[in-house]
Amino acid sequence: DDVTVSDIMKQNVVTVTENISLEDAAQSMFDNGITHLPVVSNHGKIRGIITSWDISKAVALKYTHLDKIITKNVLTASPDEKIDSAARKMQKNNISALPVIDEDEVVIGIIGSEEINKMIGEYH
Amino acid sequence: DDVTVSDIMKQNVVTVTENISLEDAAQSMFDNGITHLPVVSNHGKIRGIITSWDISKAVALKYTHLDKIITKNVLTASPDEKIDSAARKMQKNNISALPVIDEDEVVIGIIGSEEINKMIGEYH
Ligand SMILES: C[S@@+](CC[C@H](N)C(=O)[O-])C[C@H]1O[C@@H](n2cnc3c(N)ncnc32)[C@H](O)[C@@H]1O
Ligand SMILES: C[S@@+](CC[C@H](N)C(=O)[O-])C[C@H]1O[C@@H](n2cnc3c(N)ncnc32)[C@H](O)[C@@H]1O
Repeated sequence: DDVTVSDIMKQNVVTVTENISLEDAAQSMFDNGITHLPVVSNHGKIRGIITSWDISKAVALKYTHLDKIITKNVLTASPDEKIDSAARKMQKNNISALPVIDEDEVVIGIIGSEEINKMIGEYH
Repeated sequence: DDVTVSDIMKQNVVTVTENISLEDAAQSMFDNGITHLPVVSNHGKIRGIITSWDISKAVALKYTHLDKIITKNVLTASPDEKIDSAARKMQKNNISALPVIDEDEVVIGIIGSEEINKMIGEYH
């Protein structure tokens, strides 16, 4: 199976910048029906990630600031990475999406359960 | 690929009952590192589902009661269902996990991105 990340990644990625509020991050996930929001700099470079799990954590621990929940040490995928490598990375770290970045660390896509399900549904 | 849902589903499923509070649902997701909580009756029968996306929706819309966010019309998988059928069901409905139920509608497992990623990582 020589499918690469760029073959199946989602290209129009909803991203946010670091100064977003917790409520606005939650609103963006609701408006877009998504669970992962890559956090980027003004030039589109990866800076972190916020997920619906992080919002749920904020509710559980009564946090009100995004700084408390943003994950800065983001695992990413490269466009030419094989799909089994990306899947193993997600499984090993108990995460369900990887922002795809180019050589300049600019976010060019995202790969998660939706893309993997589409691949399984079509090829198997 | 004749892999069935029961071949790869997670069997020890964290579930909650219908009278749980929004905060307790969020706490359970945080404690267990999970994003999907099947809601079951006292006899373990499927009644609905709550996800971290629903918690995020509650933050965005300032809801405080679980009744406002629980999804009652749950899509499920059967243990002998082929994996491509389960994947298509998730992809078509933009969801990332299916509770697995037996003939009595009792939750016996769950299949989501973690299980699919494990399968891709191993077989491809
Ligand atoms: C460990 S997972 C557990 C919940 C669930 N299994 C899931 O897939 O979301 C939740 C945490 O992973 C982090 N996370 C999600 N995607 C990530 C990625 N690509 N790189 C680093 N951390 C990530 C989130 O910010 C969150 O704090
Ligand atoms: C439509 S998805 C959109 C967010 C994201 N794509 C995801 O996979 O969670 C979010 C909604 O789907 C619902 N949901 C999740 N799993 C479900 C299932 N197996 N059956 C029915 N609804 C489900 C959740 O309760 C939530 O309201």
